[in-house]
Formats: sequence, C-alpha cells, structure tokens
Amino acid sequence: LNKIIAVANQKGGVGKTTTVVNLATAMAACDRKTLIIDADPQGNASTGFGIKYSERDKDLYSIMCGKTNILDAIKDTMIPNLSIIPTSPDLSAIEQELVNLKDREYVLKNLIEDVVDIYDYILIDCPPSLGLLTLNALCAVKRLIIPLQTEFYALEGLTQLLKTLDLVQNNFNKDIKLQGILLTMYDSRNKISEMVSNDVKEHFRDKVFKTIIPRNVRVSEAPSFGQPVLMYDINCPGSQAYAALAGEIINQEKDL
Amino acid sequence: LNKIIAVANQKGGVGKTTTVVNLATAMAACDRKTLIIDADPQGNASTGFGIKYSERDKDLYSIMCGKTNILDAIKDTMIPNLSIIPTSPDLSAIEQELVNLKDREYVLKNLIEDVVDIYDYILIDCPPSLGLLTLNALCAVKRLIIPLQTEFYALEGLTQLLKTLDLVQNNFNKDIKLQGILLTMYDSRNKISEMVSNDVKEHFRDKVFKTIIPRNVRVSEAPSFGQPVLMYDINCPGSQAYAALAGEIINQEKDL
Ligand SMILES: Nc1ncnc2c1ncn2[C@@H]1O[C@H](COP(=O)(O)OP(=O)(O)OP(=O)(O)O)[C@@H](O)[C@H]1O
Ligand SMILES: Nc1ncnc2c1ncn2[C@@H]1O[C@H](COP(=O)(O)OP(=O)(O)OP(=O)(O)O)[C@@H](O)[C@H]1O
Ligand SMILES: [Mg+2]
Ligand SMILES: [Mg+2]
Repeated sequence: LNKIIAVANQKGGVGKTTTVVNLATAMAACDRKTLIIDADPQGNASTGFGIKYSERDKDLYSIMCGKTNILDAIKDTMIPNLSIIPTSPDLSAIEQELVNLKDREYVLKNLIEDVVDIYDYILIDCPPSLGLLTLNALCAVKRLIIPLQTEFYALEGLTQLLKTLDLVQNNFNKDIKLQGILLTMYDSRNKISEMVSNDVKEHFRDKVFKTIIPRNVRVSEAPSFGQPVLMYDINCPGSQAYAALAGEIINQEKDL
Repeated sequence: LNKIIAVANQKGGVGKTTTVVNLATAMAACDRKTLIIDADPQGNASTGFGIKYSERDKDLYSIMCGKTNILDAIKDTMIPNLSIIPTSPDLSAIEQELVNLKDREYVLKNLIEDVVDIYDYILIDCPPSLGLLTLNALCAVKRLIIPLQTEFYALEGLTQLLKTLDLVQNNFNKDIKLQGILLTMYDSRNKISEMVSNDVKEHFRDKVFKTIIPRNVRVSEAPSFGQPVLMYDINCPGSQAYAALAGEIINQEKDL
C-alpha cells in the first residue's frame, strides 16, 4: 500500500489544508476509503469539516503521547468513506515532548501501522515548517504532494523542500517519493501566476500535476460553513479542479 | 525607545513579510531610520529587496551563533534610511542549536542591544510558527503587529497567538504590548473578507488598525523585481495603504 500521502510545504498559506480537505473528499466520492490526519496544531483541516473544539478531546496529540488509542480518535465526517483524526492546539507541545525520544521521527509512522490496512488513502496535513511534526509525517508516508501557490515568494522555498525530501529519503524513509507539485490559486489575470507556473513546469516537467487549482472565492467560503468545497458548491471551478486531481492521482495508481 | 516591533502570526501566508518590507519602506520614506531583521529561514524579506543568496554570507544565523558581529551583517537597501539583516536557509538549524542553551529565548534580544540606539524603528519578520525563533523575536521587542488575512482559517489562530502574547508578557518580556491587528488582503468582492473584518473589529475594537491593506496584484508582483511595492508602483492601492499605515503608527507614537 503506497497510498499514504503527506501534503507539505514550509511556505505558509499555499493551500496545504485546502488540498487535503478537498482532495480527500474527492477521493472518498470515488469510493476510496480515505483517512485525513490533521498534523497542524492550527487544526484548520478539522475546522474544515466543522469539528468543534469540544469534540477534539481525542486528537492526534493525545495519540502521540500515548493517552488515546488511534482507533478511538478516528471520527467520521459528513462525507461517506471519509474519516479524520482531528487536532487541537495541544499538538504544538509535541515537538518539545518528543525532542529527547530515541526514535522521535517515527512516532507517527509506528502509530498508523495499526490503521494502514483499513484505508485506501491516508492524507496528512502538515504545518508550515520543516520541524519534527512535518518530519514525522515525511517518515510515515510513501508519497509527498507539494502545493505551490503561483506567487513569487512561494518559489523560494521549493529548493529547500526538495533538499529536505532528499535528506529524508537517504536517512529516514527510503520509500518516500514525490507524487507531484500542485499549482494552486492560479489566477489568469495575474502575470506572476503564469510566470511561476511556466517556470515550475519547465524545471519539474512530469512531476507537476496536469490539474491546476484556480483561485476561486467559493473555495475560501466553504470552511466557514464547515464543509469541503465539493459539498458547498460542486459546480464551482475549485470543486471541479479537485475532482480532476483525484482522478489524476487514482489513474497514476494504475500505472504503478 | 519602544519602537522595536515584531510582525508575527503562526498562520501562514497572511502578509507578514509583505508588511515588514513595505511598512519599513514607508517609515524610511518618512525620514525614520529603520532596520529590518529577517528572522524567517525562508528569507523572503531579504528576497523582497533583491538580496542574492551569495550576498547573505553574513546573516542572522551567523550572528546568532557568534560567527559574525551584528554591525558587519547590516546591509543597506536601495531605500535611503532603510537597512536589513538578511537571512539564509542556514537559520533553520538555529532552533536545534539553541535548544539546550540557558537563556535561549534572549539570544536575539542580547544581540540587538548594540544597534538599538542607531535606529528609530526595528521591524522583525517572523516565520509561520510559534517556535524558538518567533519566541526570540517576541522577547526582543516592545511591540507586536499581527497581520490577519481576511479569510476564515486565519481567524482560528488568533486566539492561540494572543494566548502566547500573554504567556510572553508574564514570563519573558513584561514590556511587550500589542501595537495592533492589521487586516490584510481585504477583497470587497469576497463576502468572507467583510465577515472576518467585522468580526475582528467587534472583538478587538481600537486594537485593530484603521488602515486596511486591500488585495492588490501589484503587491504580489513587486517581489519578483526585488523591490518594495512603494518603489515598484507608488500609486497602487497597496502602496497607498502601507503609506497610510506608517502614518498611523508614527501618529500613535506621539500619543505615547
Ligand atoms: N483555490 C483557492 N482559491 C481561493 N482561496 C483559496 C484557494 N486555496 C486556498 N485558499 C484560501 O487561501 C488561504 C490559505 O489556504 P490554506 O489555509 O489551505 O493554506 P495552508 O498552506 O494550509 O496554510 P498554512 O501554511 O497556514 O497551513 C485559506 O484562507 C484558503 O481558504
Ligand atoms: N495585499 C496583498 N495583495 C495581494 N497579494 C498579497 C498581498 N499581501 C501579500 N500578498 C501575497 O500573498 C503571499 C503571502 O504573503 P507573505 O509571503 O507576505 O505572507 P507571510 O505571512 O509572510 O507568509 P509566511 O507565513 O510563509 O511567512 C505572497 O505571495 C504575497 O506576495
Ligand atoms: Mg494549513
Ligand atoms: Mg513570510
């Protein structure tokens, strides 16, 4: 099973959470049993499904510090075939708590061993940093998706992130591969969007998903209703793009 | 001198770097001698002034680990009255290196003691996390500016950040105060923008800057030319807003 995927980029606000929430929803709609793990202390992915703070007592933090069994923390969402392990701000304490542990990079990997066979896909949302939480996610997965906002500053971090991927591949997790670079918030009226996406396609060729996620206001409205955009407005350009992305990834699966 | 200001928010992509680069430029244009400290390993603020990687050998990392004297790392920008201490990806190693140091929260504060009297304003750009680098910035400053993107997910982190501010005030730096919450990327066509800004104004009243930064494509184009937007296009709505913000802050100074 190579369908454990981390969605990571240390650049902030590039669409990591939006991609996890909506790609997972589209996968579930294609009858793939899918689990989201919210590994960002901000808990935005949990909020994207309307999970209240009072409902996050059994969360990733309580699993990683051994208080809760992973099976007890898995919550259903309103989407059939889609479950989530939520997160609360407590998770920001985990980095300090793990720092002197022997196998601190593999805590998450060891925990999800128990649930790997239940799901077709597992998607992990990462915080905007290359700290221990993101490292835990990169050590637990087989694939990495890098959302890349089509803005100038976002290009800067890409080299650093790919170096980190190499480092992880050579020292911690030899199975991890780049699933692809996903261009997000593409705005055809903004000449920078075109410049950045041409640049990335030239350098990374077939490593860039054919699907491009357009900037679409409906995408940013959906979380305030606690819904993925595919549920909030299935016909909008954002939903169509995420559905196409799911199709592209599922088809890549067939080639493996 | 209370004009050392951190610009921080653990939510990613909310306009921290854009605010530091352009607010500092507007302050310098009002004849305030200003220094930017780039404390984000991504080094976006340094890129915003066109500083090449090859020119960042003397950077914040080399100062914090004692290899370089702070005065040797200060670089002029193309803007009169405005200097910058640049950053390179090396800085991401500092958190590991400081973790066992006794006064690890005060490394930055102790370093900038030597330059505080040279400048009217010092602005520190923070990474999108509440780790040791941001903590160092919060312990070194008298004021905090919180850029808040007018988007739903961005509201989530605000409570957490204000709790952290309280924690820092009570345990590390009794002088720090909130200078204000800055609404950024406001788009009047997006009903979420209005919802979020009304919400924030209701809760935080006079703690919210009157100046609102509109979403303006010229702002995101400027970094690709290595220029602040006030230099790239002084007449655009983004430049006008950052100039108005500088005026608002300088006027607040008079009331102190
Ligand atoms: N295609 C899109 N069109 C319009 N808005 C979008 C789109 N994708 C994401 N957004 C909005 O942009 C903001 C940033 O996206 P998101 O929070 O998913 O990024 P992130 O990388 O997870 O951020 P962080 O680094 O803080 O974790 C959010 O407010 C989101 O609603
Ligand atoms: N007012 C604005 N109008 C349009 N685009 C903007 C505006 N402010 C910032 N941007 C763009 O939005 C993106 C995010 O802004 P910026 O990088 O300054 O945020 P940040 O909070 O520093 O991100 P990080 O969390 O990664 O440090 C950048 O590509 C920037 O050019
Ligand atoms: Mg996120
Ligand atoms: Mg930044």
